[in-house]
Amino acid sequence: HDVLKANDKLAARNKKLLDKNGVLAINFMGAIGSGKTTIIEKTVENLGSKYRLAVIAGDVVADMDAGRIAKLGVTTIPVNTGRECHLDAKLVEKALKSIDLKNVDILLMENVGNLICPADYKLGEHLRVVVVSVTEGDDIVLKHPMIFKHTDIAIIHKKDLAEAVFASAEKMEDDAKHLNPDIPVLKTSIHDAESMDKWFSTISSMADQLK
Amino acid sequence: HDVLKANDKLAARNKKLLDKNGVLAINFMGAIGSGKTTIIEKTVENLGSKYRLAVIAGDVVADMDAGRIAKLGVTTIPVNTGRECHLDAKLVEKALKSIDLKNVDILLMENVGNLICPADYKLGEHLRVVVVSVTEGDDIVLKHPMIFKHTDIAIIHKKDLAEAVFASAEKMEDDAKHLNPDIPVLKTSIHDAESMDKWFSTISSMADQLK
Ligand SMILES: Nc1nc2c(ncn2[C@@H]2O[C@H](COP(=O)(O)OP(=O)(O)OP(=O)(O)O)[C@@H](O)[C@H]2O)c(=O)[nH]1
Ligand SMILES: Nc1nc2c(ncn2[C@@H]2O[C@H](COP(=O)(O)OP(=O)(O)OP(=O)(O)O)[C@@H](O)[C@H]2O)c(=O)[nH]1
Ligand SMILES: [Mg+2]
Ligand SMILES: [Mg+2]
Ligand SMILES: [Zn+2]
Ligand SMILES: [Zn+2]
Repeated sequence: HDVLKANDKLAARNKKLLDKNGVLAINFMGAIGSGKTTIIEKTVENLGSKYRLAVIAGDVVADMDAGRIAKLGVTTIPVNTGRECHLDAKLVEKALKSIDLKNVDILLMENVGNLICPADYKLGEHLRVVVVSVTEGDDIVLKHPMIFKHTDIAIIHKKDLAEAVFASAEKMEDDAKHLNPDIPVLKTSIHDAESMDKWFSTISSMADQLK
Repeated sequence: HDVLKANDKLAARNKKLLDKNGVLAINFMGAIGSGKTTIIEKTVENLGSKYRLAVIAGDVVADMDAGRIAKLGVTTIPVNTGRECHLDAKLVEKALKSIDLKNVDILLMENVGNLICPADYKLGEHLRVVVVSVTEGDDIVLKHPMIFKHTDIAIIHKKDLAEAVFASAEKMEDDAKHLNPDIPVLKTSIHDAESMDKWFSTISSMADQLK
C-alpha cells in the first residue's frame, strides 16, 4: 500500500533524527477519551525533574490537549490531524522542527483517539503505548487485536470505575496478555498512586534501557 | 475524492432499496464504547413490539455486539470492517441481502467506534445518531465538530458517571447545540428510565414522520 510505504520511509527518517539526538520517542495511542492526556500530564509531573521532556499533542482540531499539557511548563507542540484519523510521520516530521531535540531526553507523542489506524502508521517512535479505559466496556481489548499485538505497553485505565460500568479490569488485562504475552500490561487509575508509580517506573526503566 | 464519490453512489442505491421497502434506516455512530450497543439493545426491547426491527452490527473483528443484540430475538446481521475504520455502503449493501426488507419497519445500524471517518461515509441511512459518553471527557464534542454538524440526533450518554470523571453533561449538551442548533440533543443513562423514554419517543416520532 503506497501510502503506508511512504509513511514508513518518513517514519524511519524521523527515528534517525531522534536517535542522532539521543531522544526516546513514545507513541501514545488509545481510544477516544481513554486518559491519554491525563497520563501524559502525570508523566510530565513525575518524570519532568529527572528527564528533559517534550510533547507533541495531536488533536483533530484546535489545541485543547496541547493547552492542558503546556500549563505544566513543558515544551508542547500542537498538531491537527483534521479529517485524518491518525497521526502520521509527515505531521511528526513537521512538529520535530519546532523542538530543540539535542536538549530532550524523552518525547511523548499523543495520537488521536482511534484503535484501528494508528496501528499501521509508524511515527518514528521507539515505544508504543496503547491506553484503553474500563468505561469503554471490557470487550474493548478483544475487539481490537491488531493494535494490542503491535504495542510495547498496554494500559487499562480508570480502573476505579470498573464496577460502575459492569466491567472487569482483570478480564481486560488477561485479554491483553493473551494477545501479546511479551508486554507489560498495567491497570491504572489517577486515584491509585501506586498504580501510577508502576507506570512511571515501567516507562523510566524502558527509557534507561533504550538510551 | 473517488472513494467517497463511489461510496455516495452505492449509499444512494441502498437508500433507494430501503425506500422501496418502506424501511427507515438509522446510522448509530459514536466513540468507542460510548454505549451504542446498549442503546440499541434498549431500543429493541422498547420499540420491538410496536415496530418490526432489524439490526446490522458492525465490529472490527468477531461478532460480539451482534451476539448481544441477537439474544433479544431480533434479526441481526454481523459485519466486520477489519482494517477499515468505518462502515461503508458496500458492507451495508451486502448485509441488506440477508434481511427480508419488506417485513422491516426500522433498521438499526451500529457503526464502529470512530468520531472522524463515519461522518464522510454515507450508508444509505435516513437518520444519523451520534453517541458520546461523559466518560470520554466533556471536551469530546468540541473536539469533533464535523460529526456533530452532520448528524440528526446527538446523545450524551452515561450521564450517571459525569461527576466521577469531572465532566459536565450540560457542557457537552451546550457544545452540541452550538455546533448544530437544529437537532435534538439528549442526555441519557441506563439508570434514568425517563431519559431513555425521551430517546424512545424522539426516535419513534421521527420514524413515524419519515414513514
Ligand atoms: N474516574 C477517573 N477518571 C479519569 C481518570 N483518568 C482520566 N479521567 C477522566 O477521563 C476523561 C478523559 O481524560 P483525557 O485525559 O482527556 O483522555 P484522552 O485519552 O486524552 O482523550 P482524547 O485526547 O480526547 O481522546 C476526563 O474527564 C478525565 O477527567 C481516572 O483514572 N479515573
Ligand atoms: N454507568 C453506565 N454504564 C453504561 C451505560 N451505558 C452503557 N454502559 C457501559 O458502557 C460500556 C460500553 O457499552 P457498549 O454498549 O458496549 O458501548 P458501544 O458503544 O457499543 O461499544 P463499541 O461497540 O465497542 O464501540 C459497557 O461496559 C456498558 O455496561 C450507562 O448509561 N451508565
Ligand atoms: Mg487527549
Ligand atoms: Mg457496540
Ligand atoms: Zn483511519
Ligand atoms: Zn478512518
